[in-house]
Amino acid sequence: EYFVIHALENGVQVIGLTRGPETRFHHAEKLDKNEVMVAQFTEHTSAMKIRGKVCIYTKHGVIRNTDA
Amino acid sequence: EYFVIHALENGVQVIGLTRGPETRFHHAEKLDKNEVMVAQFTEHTSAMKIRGKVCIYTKHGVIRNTDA
Amino acid sequence: EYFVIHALENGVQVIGLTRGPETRFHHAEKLDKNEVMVAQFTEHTSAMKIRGKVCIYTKHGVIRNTDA
Amino acid sequence: EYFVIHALENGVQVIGLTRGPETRFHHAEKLDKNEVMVAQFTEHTSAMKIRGKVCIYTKHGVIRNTDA
Amino acid sequence: EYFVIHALENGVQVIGLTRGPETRFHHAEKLDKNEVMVAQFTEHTSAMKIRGKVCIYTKHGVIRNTDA
Amino acid sequence: EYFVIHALENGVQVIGLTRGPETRFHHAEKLDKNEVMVAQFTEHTSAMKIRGKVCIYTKHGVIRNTDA
Amino acid sequence: EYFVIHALENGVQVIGLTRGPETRFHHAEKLDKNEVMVAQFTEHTSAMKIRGKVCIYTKHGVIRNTDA
Amino acid sequence: EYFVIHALENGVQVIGLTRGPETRFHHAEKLDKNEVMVAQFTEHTSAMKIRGKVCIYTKHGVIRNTDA
Amino acid sequence: EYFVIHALENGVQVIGLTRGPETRFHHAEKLDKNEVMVAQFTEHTSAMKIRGKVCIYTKHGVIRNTDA
Amino acid sequence: EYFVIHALENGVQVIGLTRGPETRFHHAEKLDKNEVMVAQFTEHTSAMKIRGKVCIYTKHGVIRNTDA
Amino acid sequence: EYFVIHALENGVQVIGLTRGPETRFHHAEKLDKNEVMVAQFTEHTSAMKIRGKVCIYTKHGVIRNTDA
Ligand SMILES: N[C@@H](Cc1c[nH]c2ccccc12)C(=O)O
Ligand SMILES: N[C@@H](Cc1c[nH]c2ccccc12)C(=O)O
Ligand SMILES: N[C@@H](Cc1c[nH]c2ccccc12)C(=O)O
Ligand SMILES: N[C@@H](Cc1c[nH]c2ccccc12)C(=O)O
Ligand SMILES: N[C@@H](Cc1c[nH]c2ccccc12)C(=O)O
Ligand SMILES: N[C@@H](Cc1c[nH]c2ccccc12)C(=O)O
Ligand SMILES: N[C@@H](Cc1c[nH]c2ccccc12)C(=O)O
Ligand SMILES: N[C@@H](Cc1c[nH]c2ccccc12)C(=O)O
Ligand SMILES: N[C@@H](Cc1c[nH]c2ccccc12)C(=O)O
Ligand SMILES: N[C@@H](Cc1c[nH]c2ccccc12)C(=O)O
Ligand SMILES: N[C@@H](Cc1c[nH]c2ccccc12)C(=O)O
Repeated sequence: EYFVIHALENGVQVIGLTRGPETRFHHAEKLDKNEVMVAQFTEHTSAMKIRGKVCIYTKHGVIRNTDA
Repeated sequence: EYFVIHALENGVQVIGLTRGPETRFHHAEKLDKNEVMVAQFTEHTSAMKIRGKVCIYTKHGVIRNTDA
Repeated sequence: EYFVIHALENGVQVIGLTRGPETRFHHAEKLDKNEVMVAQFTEHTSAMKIRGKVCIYTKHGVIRNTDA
Repeated sequence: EYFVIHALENGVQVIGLTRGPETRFHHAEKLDKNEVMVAQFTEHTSAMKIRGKVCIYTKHGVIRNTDA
Repeated sequence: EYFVIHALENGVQVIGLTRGPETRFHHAEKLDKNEVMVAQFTEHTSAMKIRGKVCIYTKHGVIRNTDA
Repeated sequence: EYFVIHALENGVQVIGLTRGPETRFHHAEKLDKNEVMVAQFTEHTSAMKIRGKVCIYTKHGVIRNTDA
Repeated sequence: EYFVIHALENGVQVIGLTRGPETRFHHAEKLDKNEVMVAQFTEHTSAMKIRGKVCIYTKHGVIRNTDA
Repeated sequence: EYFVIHALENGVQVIGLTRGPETRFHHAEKLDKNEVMVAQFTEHTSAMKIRGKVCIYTKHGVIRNTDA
Repeated sequence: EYFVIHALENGVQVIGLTRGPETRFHHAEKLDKNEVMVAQFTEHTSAMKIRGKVCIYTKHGVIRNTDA
Repeated sequence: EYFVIHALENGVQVIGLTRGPETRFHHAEKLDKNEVMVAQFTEHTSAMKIRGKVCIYTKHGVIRNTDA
Repeated sequence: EYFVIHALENGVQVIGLTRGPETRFHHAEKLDKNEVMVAQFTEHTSAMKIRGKVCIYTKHGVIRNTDA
């Protein structure tokens, strides 16, 4: 499973949360406007948190977090 | 299996419930407005509880919990 | 397999029934209005019982138990 | 495989039949009106019998047993 | 694989035929009108025979045996 | 894989052919009008032959053998 | 994988060809008009040849060999 | 994987090419007009060549080789 | 995975490229007009090259190489 | 899982991020205008970052990063 | 997984990039106009780069790199 994050502004962060009994941040990838990140779930990443204005493409649809 | 939680207000909580014979909270991730969390079921998490105003994207559809 | 339970009133209960030769309640998670629970079938849970006014999203469709 | 049983009256019964060379009842779960049960086939349950007015959601469609 | 049998009259029988080199009846479950049985193929059941007026929901469609 | 045979007259036969280097009849199940048989391929049955007026529901469609 | 052969005339033959380095006929099943045969590929059968007027139901569609 | 070859004239040939480092013909099955062959890929056959006027039913569609 | 090559002229070539660290031609099958080849990827073939006028049927659609 | 990156300008970069507890760049492939890269997730690559004007074809849709 | 590359001009190159911790070119297959290459991902190839005017058929759609 992977999904695609398209940064719509500078300073977007894609944060990986650790898999396992504890949940903490193991990595925060910074994206500038129009950079695109494609990320999988992995042995080390079982959840992610995304900060900043983005457009996310997932199997459950396309999500723009400023639409709400 | 994963799904996507888009926080529509500050103070949203995504709570992980333990897998196994007992069911208790092992982690509560706080989300600010417009932050997005993508979460899997895992070896440690077999149920989740979500508090606060959200829009959840799952394989069974898109759920806004203030629509009811 | 997971499904999503959106509580439409306070005091909703999502009850886990034990897997195995015996069938008894091992956990009852209480939900307040608008709280959302996402639950899997697991090694310990092979059936669930839901009490109170809810909207349930499953692979077989969306079920509002007050529609009947 | 699971399916969903929505009780439309009090006194509904969801009966589990044993897997194996013999077929007998191992459990009968009683449901009140509007209670919902979600049940899997399991190592111990290879058939089920449902008594009372229900609406059942399965992969083969939605079945109301009073429609006939 | 499972399918659903909705009895449309009293005295319906769902008969399990044995898996293996021999084919004989190992169980006949009687259903009253509006009772519903959900049955899997199993290690012991590789064919079934249904007597009486029913509506059967299978992956190949819905079959009413009085329609013919 | 299973399919469903709905007998449209008395005296219908569903014949199981043996799996293996030889092909012979190992069982012939007789069906009366409106009886329904649901049959799998198995370790012992790799082909079947059907005699008499039937309606067969398979993954390749519904077949009435008197339509030709 | 299985498919269904509906004989449209007497004297139809469904011939099994051997699996393996050699290809020869191991069985020819004769069908009378309106008899139906359902046949799998197996450890011993990796190809089949059909003679006579038939209607064949396969995952690639329904084939009447007299339509050409 | 299998596909279906319907011969539209006499003298059609379905040729099996060997699997492995070498590629040569291991079998040529001759078909008369309206004969139908259903063939799998196997441990010995990883490609096929078809000569003569045919209609071939595959998962990528129906191919008549005289249509070009 | 297989696909189908329908030669639209004489002298068509379907060339198998070796699997492994090196990439060279291991076989070139010549096709006359209207001959059809059905070819799999195999332990020895991880890419193919096709020369001449053809119509190719693949899971990604039908490709006529003279259409461009 | 793979996806396709079509460079719409010179100087596009497709960056592979390492799989494992650490996340760093292991490779940056430069693409000139109209060059196309097809890339998988692998044992060494569990996320990618794309810089420059592109059109990306993924299972979640087609993404042009200048559309925002 | 495979995809199809139809060269729309002479001098097209389909370049295989090595799988593993390092990423370098292990093979460049040259295609003349209207030649077609069908290529898989393999143990040795986890990414590809395509130069020149092509039409590529993938599971994510058909890509003409001159359309941009
Ligand atoms: N460490 C947690 C991370 C996690 C995954 N899904 C979650 C849902 C809620 C809270 C935490 C999580 C785990 O692997 O299970
Ligand atoms: N500890 C429980 C958590 C759980 C999953 N699904 C549930 C449904 C109802 C109640 C509890 C649960 C388990 O792993 O089984
Ligand atoms: N203990 C039972 C629970 C159960 C699952 N499905 C059921 C259906 C009917 C009654 C009980 C059940 C079992 O694991 O099999
Ligand atoms: N004990 C039986 C229960 C059963 C499953 N499917 C059936 C169909 C008909 C009769 C009985 C059954 C078995 O495991 O096989
Ligand atoms: N004992 C048989 C039962 C059976 C399954 N499918 C059939 C079709 C025809 C006749 C008998 C059967 C078997 O396991 O194979
Ligand atoms: N004994 C044969 C039965 C069979 C299956 N498919 C067939 C097709 C044609 C003739 C015979 C068969 C076998 O197992 O292979
Ligand atoms: N004996 C051959 C039969 C066969 C299967 N598919 C074919 C296609 C062409 C010719 C022969 C065959 C084999 O198992 O491979
Ligand atoms: N012997 C070859 C046959 C083959 C399959 N696909 C091909 C494509 C082109 C040329 C030959 C082939 C192999 O098993 O790989
Ligand atoms: N020998 C190569 C053949 C190959 C497959 N796909 C390719 C793409 C580009 C270049 C070569 C190839 C391999 O097995 O990997
Ligand atoms: N090294 C990380 C890379 C990664 C994958 N998905 C991510 C999401 C967020 C941040 C980092 C990542 C891992 O394998 O898990
Ligand atoms: N050697 C790399 C090749 C690669 C695959 N996907 C990539 C994405 C970006 C950069 C390099 C790659 C690997 O196997 O992982």
